[in-house]
Amino acid sequence: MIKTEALSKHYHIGDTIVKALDNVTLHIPAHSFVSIVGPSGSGKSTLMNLLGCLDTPTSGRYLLDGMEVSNMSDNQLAEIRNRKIGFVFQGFNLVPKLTALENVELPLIYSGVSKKERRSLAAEALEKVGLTDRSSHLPSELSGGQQQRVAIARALVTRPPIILADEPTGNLDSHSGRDILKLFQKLHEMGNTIVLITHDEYIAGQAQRIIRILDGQIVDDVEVG
Amino acid sequence: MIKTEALSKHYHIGDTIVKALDNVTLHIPAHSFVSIVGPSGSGKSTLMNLLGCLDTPTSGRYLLDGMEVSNMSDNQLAEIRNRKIGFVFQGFNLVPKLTALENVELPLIYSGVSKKERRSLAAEALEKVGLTDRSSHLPSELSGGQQQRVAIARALVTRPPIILADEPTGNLDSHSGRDILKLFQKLHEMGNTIVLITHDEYIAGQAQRIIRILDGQIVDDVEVG
Ligand SMILES: Nc1ncnc2c1ncn2[C@@H]1O[C@H](COP(=O)(O)OP(=O)(O)OP(=O)(O)O)[C@@H](O)[C@H]1O
Ligand SMILES: Nc1ncnc2c1ncn2[C@@H]1O[C@H](COP(=O)(O)OP(=O)(O)OP(=O)(O)O)[C@@H](O)[C@H]1O
Ligand SMILES: [Mg+2]
Ligand SMILES: [Mg+2]
Repeated sequence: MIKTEALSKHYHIGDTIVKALDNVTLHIPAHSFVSIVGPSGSGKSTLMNLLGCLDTPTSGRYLLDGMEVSNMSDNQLAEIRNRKIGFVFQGFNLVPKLTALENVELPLIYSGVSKKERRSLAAEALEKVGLTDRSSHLPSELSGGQQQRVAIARALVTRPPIILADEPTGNLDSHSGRDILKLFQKLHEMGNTIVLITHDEYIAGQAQRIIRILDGQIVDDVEVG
Repeated sequence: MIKTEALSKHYHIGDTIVKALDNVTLHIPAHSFVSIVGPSGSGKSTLMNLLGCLDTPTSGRYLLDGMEVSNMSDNQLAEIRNRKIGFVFQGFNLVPKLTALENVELPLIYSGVSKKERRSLAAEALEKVGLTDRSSHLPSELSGGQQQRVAIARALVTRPPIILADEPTGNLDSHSGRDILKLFQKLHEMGNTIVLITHDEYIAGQAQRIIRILDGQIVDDVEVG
């Protein structure tokens, strides 16, 4: 399902080259539950952005369901992101002018679902993250952890086959964090592929497999679950 | 140093009233190291914003160093924020167009320090959070945890007597998180007052005192250190 070959991402700042990702070769089969761990600045979000087709590599290949992503048009990439991938961003990326409910509805707009059905699915997703009574709040009227949970609900509302979650519990108390983990585990049991970046050792250990990144490279890859 | 009496903050959303903070009476003496814990949405950031003079209460009083904050003019409030309080925001609030170094310099601009001295103090603060080689990066060119560390460096650069830190390690691996904790502990030994909101049980336990918040109210307040 997810296959990278010597994937690299370099940035140029002045005369320096920052090797955010350096020759990463990785295979994540469908229906896996994988944690990605590593120090701050080690390349985890960079990897996720490439896997989520939100960014293009400097070199190397990325094959998603057997198709070479670098060969795709912008339209094809947008369609893949909408149909195949749910993304929880480290910085949430909620739309400031939309309420929590409207933010969660957004991915459904592309899927041709009726407005009534959209509202109902979005309400259900918000309920799963414990935010029913915050549906009409704007992001600025929500706590940090509530914004994070809206971002999670939005990533899950279309039940996409692949869920990429970048530090989904960083702003949550451990109780709320474990509720979110149970959500991901349930989706995994129902067949979704989950790739979860986390700094939380407990949450990382609940996956089937832990991939460790350091200075843009994979340094460890172990089956645990 | 910090004294609140029946401090409340209510929001109106449609017909509902959200009691973000509800009758909080609190005394934090100078030179304390206090953790504030509680579930997502319980009122921690709301309390911090009031203590940091970034917001005004719906009712109740806040006395900072014996002075009633609600009686102050905007100019007086701005001066207090610049001279007395260093703030690490849950959402970082870095200036997008400024480099890491320039962001950290910002609080020094008000303090009448020369440009050369500003650069040197800001560089020193960035070094303390391990980001010397990211000084010229813009926030968008930094990882989530690196942005968080720039926000921490900025809060500390003027050595303000009171440091309010809202989830300063939420995006950091445990190693980086403990480096940040040591930073705060060192400042505390040097006489600063530290108020730290955290979801991390280990970090919370390293303070002298843990205040627990639930549904906008203080439900527990224990000396631990
Ligand atoms: N502008 C606003 N309008 C309405 N409700 C608000 C507003 N700002 C915050 N709230 C509500 O007030 C409550 C407390 O928010 P606060 O940000 O203080 O929580 P918190 O304890 O910091 O949570 P977290 O751990 O998730 O950061 C939340 O339930 C939130 O939805
Ligand atoms: N646009 C950019 N230009 C230059 N360097 C960048 C850019 N974006 C990211 N970097 C650098 O690439 C490295 C990897 O960043 P990335 O965001 O992937 O780290 P991360 O593992 O997600 O870290 P964190 O745990 O702090 O979120 C970092 O050192 C960062 O400074
Ligand atoms: Mg990251
Ligand atoms: Mg908060």
